Amino acid sequence: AKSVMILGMGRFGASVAHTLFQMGYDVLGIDTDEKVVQENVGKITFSVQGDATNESTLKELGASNFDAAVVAIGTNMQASLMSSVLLANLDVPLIVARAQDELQGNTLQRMGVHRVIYPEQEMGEFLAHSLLNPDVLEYMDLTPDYGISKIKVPDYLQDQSIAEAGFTDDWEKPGLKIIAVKRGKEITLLPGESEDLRKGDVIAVAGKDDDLEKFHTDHN
Amino acid sequence: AKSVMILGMGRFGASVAHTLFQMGYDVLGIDTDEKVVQENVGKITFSVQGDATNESTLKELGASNFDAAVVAIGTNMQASLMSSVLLANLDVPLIVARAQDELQGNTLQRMGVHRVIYPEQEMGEFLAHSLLNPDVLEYMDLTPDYGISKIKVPDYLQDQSIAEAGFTDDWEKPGLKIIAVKRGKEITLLPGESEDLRKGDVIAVAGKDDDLEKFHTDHN
Ligand SMILES: Nc1ncnc2c1ncn2[C@@H]1O[C@H](COP(=O)(O)OP(=O)(O)OP(=O)(O)O)[C@@H](O)[C@H]1O
Ligand SMILES: Nc1ncnc2c1ncn2[C@@H]1O[C@H](COP(=O)(O)OP(=O)(O)OP(=O)(O)O)[C@@H](O)[C@H]1O
Repeated sequence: AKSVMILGMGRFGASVAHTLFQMGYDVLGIDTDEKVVQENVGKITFSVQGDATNESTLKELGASNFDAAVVAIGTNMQASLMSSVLLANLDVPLIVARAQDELQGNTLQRMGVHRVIYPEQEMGEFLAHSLLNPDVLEYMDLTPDYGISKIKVPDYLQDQSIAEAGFTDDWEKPGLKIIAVKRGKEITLLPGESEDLRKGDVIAVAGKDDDLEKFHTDHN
Repeated sequence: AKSVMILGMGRFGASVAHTLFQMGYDVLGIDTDEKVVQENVGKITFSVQGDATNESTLKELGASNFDAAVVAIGTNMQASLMSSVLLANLDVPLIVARAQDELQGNTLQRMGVHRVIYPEQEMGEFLAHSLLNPDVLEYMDLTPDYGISKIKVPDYLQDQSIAEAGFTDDWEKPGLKIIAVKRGKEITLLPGESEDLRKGDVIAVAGKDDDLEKFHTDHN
């Protein structure tokens, strides 16, 4: 199984770590804070106390043998830079680091970080797209005006057919096209538009941003 | 045009604000920090200095007339709670707040916040899904092990058919099912699997996380 080291187990680092572990990866998390280390025992493969800026610590933990490392230290820019440089020197094949701003991000990339993440900025953009479309739980753009949306079916649409609710199963027609309906843990792919929706259903649809906007205004 | 008030113009708040402004919304950002306020002049409709926990400030700014408000204060939980309660009392129709953890999030919801965002945690999950799958530009989960992925077609797969590249157009069969191909600004929905992919194509597919993982390992 692939192995990933997470340096800094704050909210971002821990979330990456836990998700990877649940996906079947071997995950080692390192943090200076004893409380944080303890909290993560059992939630990942190994939860270790240590300083990510300490070269011998990283060597002893076998950093060179990992498939990837994520530098998830946010506030301490110096620590983030130092750990990234150490990982680069240890030839870790994929180094991802979070950054607070583009200046830090560019600096990290020059130091050998392969990919920079801006969690707060990226979530901000994402929220903006789904803000006034609260039924839109998630949105993935394909072009600037076309995308795939994950919509929580509003309660009052329950027991209506997919067509009555405003979606189509005909991909040649305009409008929001239904890709899948998730009910509990079950997924139904490309359902017919005469099928009913139930309370709590979550649907994935493909369509123009304008049609998504219209769906929202029609229903609000 | 719809109007949104952003309380706290840190990296998350400013990102929501700038994106909304670029999307055509009227955006008012409020922050206690003069430097932050100045930085945002011209980037949003109005950039104002003030304390989001001050009821008369929110009243004077016409908070009740906004379509939505985003409480983007992260570290100061008390300020985040107070502003949220004030907005709820002013009957703002949509209040979104960020939270550091579920305890804070649940508390905010009880106080009238309609939607809670966990930027760090949500970006962490998102990164985990695309970490060792660099071709996966974005991922939207439908269930814990099934989702929709936006994949950048690796160069060496160009001029191969969709089927040769490892995707299917048969939604009854197992495997990654092709929803759409984006080429330049054009979108082709539910293409046939004998159609060729070209350099630079971006595709949206639906499938099990395991199949996505397998696609990646087959190609790396
Ligand atoms: N040199 C270091 N070595 C190991 N862990 C560190 C080091 N410096 C900070 N950390 C840990 O990294 C984690 C994230 O710290 P940070 O100061 O970035 O908090 P944060 O920005 O609030 O993080 P998040 O937004 O992910 O919650 C903390 O748990 C902290 O103990
Ligand atoms: N009571 C308040 N009224 C208005 N603005 C505030 C108030 N409290 C904090 N802010 C502002 O909110 C912004 C975000 O502050 P915060 O302490 O949450 O930083 P942060 O967690 O690093 O934010 P981000 O992660 O979005 O960069 C800051 O610019 C700060 O000045």
